Amino acid sequence: MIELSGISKVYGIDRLVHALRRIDLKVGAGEYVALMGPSGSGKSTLMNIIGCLDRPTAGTYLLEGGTVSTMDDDQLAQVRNRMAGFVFQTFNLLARQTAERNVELPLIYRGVPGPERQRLAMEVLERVGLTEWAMHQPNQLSGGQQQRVAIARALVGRPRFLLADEPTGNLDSRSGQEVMVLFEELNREGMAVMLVTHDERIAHHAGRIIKLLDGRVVSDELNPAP
Amino acid sequence: MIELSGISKVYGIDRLVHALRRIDLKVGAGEYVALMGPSGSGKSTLMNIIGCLDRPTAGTYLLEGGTVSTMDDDQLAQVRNRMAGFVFQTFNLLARQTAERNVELPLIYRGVPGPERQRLAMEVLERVGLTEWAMHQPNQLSGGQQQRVAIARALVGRPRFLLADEPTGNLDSRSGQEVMVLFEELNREGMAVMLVTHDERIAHHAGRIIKLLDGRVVSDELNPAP
Ligand SMILES: Nc1ncnc2c1ncn2[C@@H]1O[C@H](COP(=O)(O)OP(=O)(O)OP(=O)(O)O)[C@@H](O)[C@H]1O
Ligand SMILES: Nc1ncnc2c1ncn2[C@@H]1O[C@H](COP(=O)(O)OP(=O)(O)OP(=O)(O)O)[C@@H](O)[C@H]1O
Ligand SMILES: [Mg+2]
Ligand SMILES: [Mg+2]
Repeated sequence: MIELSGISKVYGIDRLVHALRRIDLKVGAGEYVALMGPSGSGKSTLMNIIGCLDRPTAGTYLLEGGTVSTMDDDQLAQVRNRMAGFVFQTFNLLARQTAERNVELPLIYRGVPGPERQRLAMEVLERVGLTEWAMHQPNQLSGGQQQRVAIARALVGRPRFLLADEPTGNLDSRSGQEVMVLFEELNREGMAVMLVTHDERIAHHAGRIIKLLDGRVVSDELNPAP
Repeated sequence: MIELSGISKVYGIDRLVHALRRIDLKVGAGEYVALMGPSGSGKSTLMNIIGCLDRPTAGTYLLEGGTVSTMDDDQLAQVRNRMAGFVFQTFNLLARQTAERNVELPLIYRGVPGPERQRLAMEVLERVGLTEWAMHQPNQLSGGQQQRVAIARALVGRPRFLLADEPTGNLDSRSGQEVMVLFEELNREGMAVMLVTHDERIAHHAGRIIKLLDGRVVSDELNPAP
């Protein structure tokens, strides 16, 4: 499904920041992978590149056999919208739109008609326990509720691949557990999941745990007891 | 130091949301308190009221003997800037400003001259391990680095009271521990600390643990082994 080889990302002009250093990584369809590492080690940068939200400085990226690094912006957006659902570390919800409209957004890009969009959005908001809050705007929701809206938006288009950056960082342990149960159900139905977490207990739900340090993969182990 | 009695907060016009329901709470100078509770239980709402960032719908709030509920907006801002440092759940950094300028902000409000502001800002950025990143803007920092900038900004004015809403939510366990050590040092020097967390391990640093559920205080216990 995805194959990265020699992927690097360097920021800056005079002072260079090597966020990723020659990363080689393969993730198969339907896999469940956790990504861990200290603050600033390159986790979000790697997720942004895998999710086609950012381009690497060097290296090649094959997604479903196609070479991502040679696609133009439009092709990249097409692939991203069809393949991946993204939960950002800082939510990135549209401030003036209701929770329900925020969740509809990926379906608007795909041209899904209004009534069906609304039905699908309400269905996934129900799964994250937010039916009652569907008509609230982000500033009328708590931090944890906003995070669950961001999760619902990532799932509404039934992506082949979920990329979630600290999806439970703002959730209490019960809401966190409910989200992990939902991810496991979707993973069993065939969706690949890649999540960033600082929490060992969350990482242990995954089948494989990859650790980054200073932009390099320092360990990549199967988890015997997910 | 702070004394809340019968504090309620209700949002909305047609559909009413009771975020806080008649809360009575006293916190003394130099105390270290953790606030826990499920997502949506009213933690951030309570912190915003204690930090004079929002007004209650009902009830009285005494801060250092003065009645907060009768102060006008200017008096409220004066008290807030002098007394409290605030770490928001969603950081609220100024996007186009460097980390160092973001940290200087509370000192600009107090009229501290430029060179001294810069010295104090760099000093506190050093304490959170971000000296190298001082000239980066928020979108050139990782999630955990942004959170540490927000913590540095809250501390730069040496407030009598630190209000921190999930201060380690985006930090790996090592950076999180470093932040907790810093809070403990400042608490020993006399600063009152109130922090919201979902993590039992973080809450156990505090001397007292308060639990909210549906806008009510359901438990308020001393922690025997901080
Ligand atoms: N402006 C608003 N209008 C309507 N409801 C609001 C508004 N702001 C907050 N709420 C509601 O008030 C309740 C309490 O929110 P609060 O942000 O205090 O929760 P919290 O305990 O901090 O949760 P979390 O752990 O998810 O951050 C929530 O149900 C939220 O939806
Ligand atoms: N636009 C940018 N310009 C310069 N440096 C950047 C930029 N974006 C990110 N960085 C740097 O790249 C490094 C990797 O950042 P990244 O966001 O991937 O870290 P992370 O592992 O997700 O950390 P966290 O756990 O704190 O979220 C960091 O040191 C960060 O400061
Ligand atoms: Mg990150
Ligand atoms: Mg909150």
